[in-house]
Amino acid sequence: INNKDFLTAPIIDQIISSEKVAHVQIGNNAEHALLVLTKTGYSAIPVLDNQYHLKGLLGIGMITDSILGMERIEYERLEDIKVDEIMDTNLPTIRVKDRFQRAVDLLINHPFLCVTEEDGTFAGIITRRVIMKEFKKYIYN
Amino acid sequence: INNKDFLTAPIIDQIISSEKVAHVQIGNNAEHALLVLTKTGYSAIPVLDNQYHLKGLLGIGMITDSILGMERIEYERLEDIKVDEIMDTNLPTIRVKDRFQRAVDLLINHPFLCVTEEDGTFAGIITRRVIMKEFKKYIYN
Ligand SMILES: Nc1ncnc2c1ncn2[C@@H]1O[C@@H]2COP(=O)(O)O[C@H]3[C@@H](O)[C@H](n4cnc5c(N)ncnc54)O[C@@H]3COP(=O)(O)O[C@H]2[C@H]1O
Ligand SMILES: Nc1ncnc2c1ncn2[C@@H]1O[C@@H]2COP(=O)(O)O[C@H]3[C@@H](O)[C@H](n4cnc5c(N)ncnc54)O[C@@H]3COP(=O)(O)O[C@H]2[C@H]1O
Repeated sequence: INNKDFLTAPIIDQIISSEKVAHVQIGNNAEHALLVLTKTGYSAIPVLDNQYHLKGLLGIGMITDSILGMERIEYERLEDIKVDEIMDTNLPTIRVKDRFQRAVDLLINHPFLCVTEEDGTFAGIITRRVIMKEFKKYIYN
Repeated sequence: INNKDFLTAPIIDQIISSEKVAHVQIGNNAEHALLVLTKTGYSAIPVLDNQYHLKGLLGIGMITDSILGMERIEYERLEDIKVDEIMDTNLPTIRVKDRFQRAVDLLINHPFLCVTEEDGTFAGIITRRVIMKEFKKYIYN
């Protein structure tokens, strides 16, 4: 395949589907989110609502940053902070029927992208690792 | 350039040099490390000794995981835990004079690689972002 074939390939086979993606829900508190992130071992995960719509991105750094006080890290405040208040709502997304080109462009600055259906339903994620594997196969030919 | 040129290119121009790399030192405690990670915004950084030799990798997840007690997250223990006890010492490394091929192979499973001189001195890091930018230039031709 040539460069153009690589860029125009659909992303659909590379999507990690939603049931395999760790996430937290709107309304969860930051302490719960910290437990989920620590136990799954991921540094950032999607935030969904109860309709499985994508609402934002929550990273461990956002949690610790929210309790960095003047004198100490204020751990006791974690149970009073909702993920809604600290998540990143400015996250780039990609559609299920988009092509590698859009994934390549966005994954330069983002470790993973949330994939959504036309109606905003969360469909899964596409990660740098998956694109790099495809790129490696491509470049080794 | 062709595939072979891409893979045999030296990594040297893509290294983020050591003075630009946030790190912690052997002997630092986990609370200090958590502050460095939170303030720099990175999820994992190298651990060096006072001779600027690479000793390991420390991620935020390793810190929170170390204080996950049976009943609660035991934040008070952070100042008593040394980074030496919780860091990852199994990290892959790459030499200053290595080629893109080795970087591509290893960055599939690691967000960044520590670059060392022959004598183990820390020279900098090479990141997925940098390799993906080179790959994008390559594939857009
Ligand atoms: N349990 C595990 N098993 C094997 N390797 C692991 C792993 N956890 C992390 N890694 C490796 O570390 C990289 C960075 O993970 P991080 O959690 O910072 O960053 C992750 C995380 O924020 C998110 N992510 C990946 N898979 C996820 C999942 N199943 N659920 C939720 N978020 C996920 O996408 C980012 C990029 O993932 P990517 O695979 O490119 O890159 C991953 C992968 O190469
Ligand atoms: N201050 C910032 N400005 C702009 N973009 C930012 C940023 N902090 C993070 N990012 C973006 O988020 C990605 C993941 O960052 P993370 O800290 O999890 O994972 C980072 C971090 O663990 C480490 N890293 C990168 N630059 C570093 C530095 N100057 N010092 C120490 N560690 C660094 O290498 C990993 C992969 O970095 P990469 O650049 O491929 O990928 C970065 C970059 O695309």
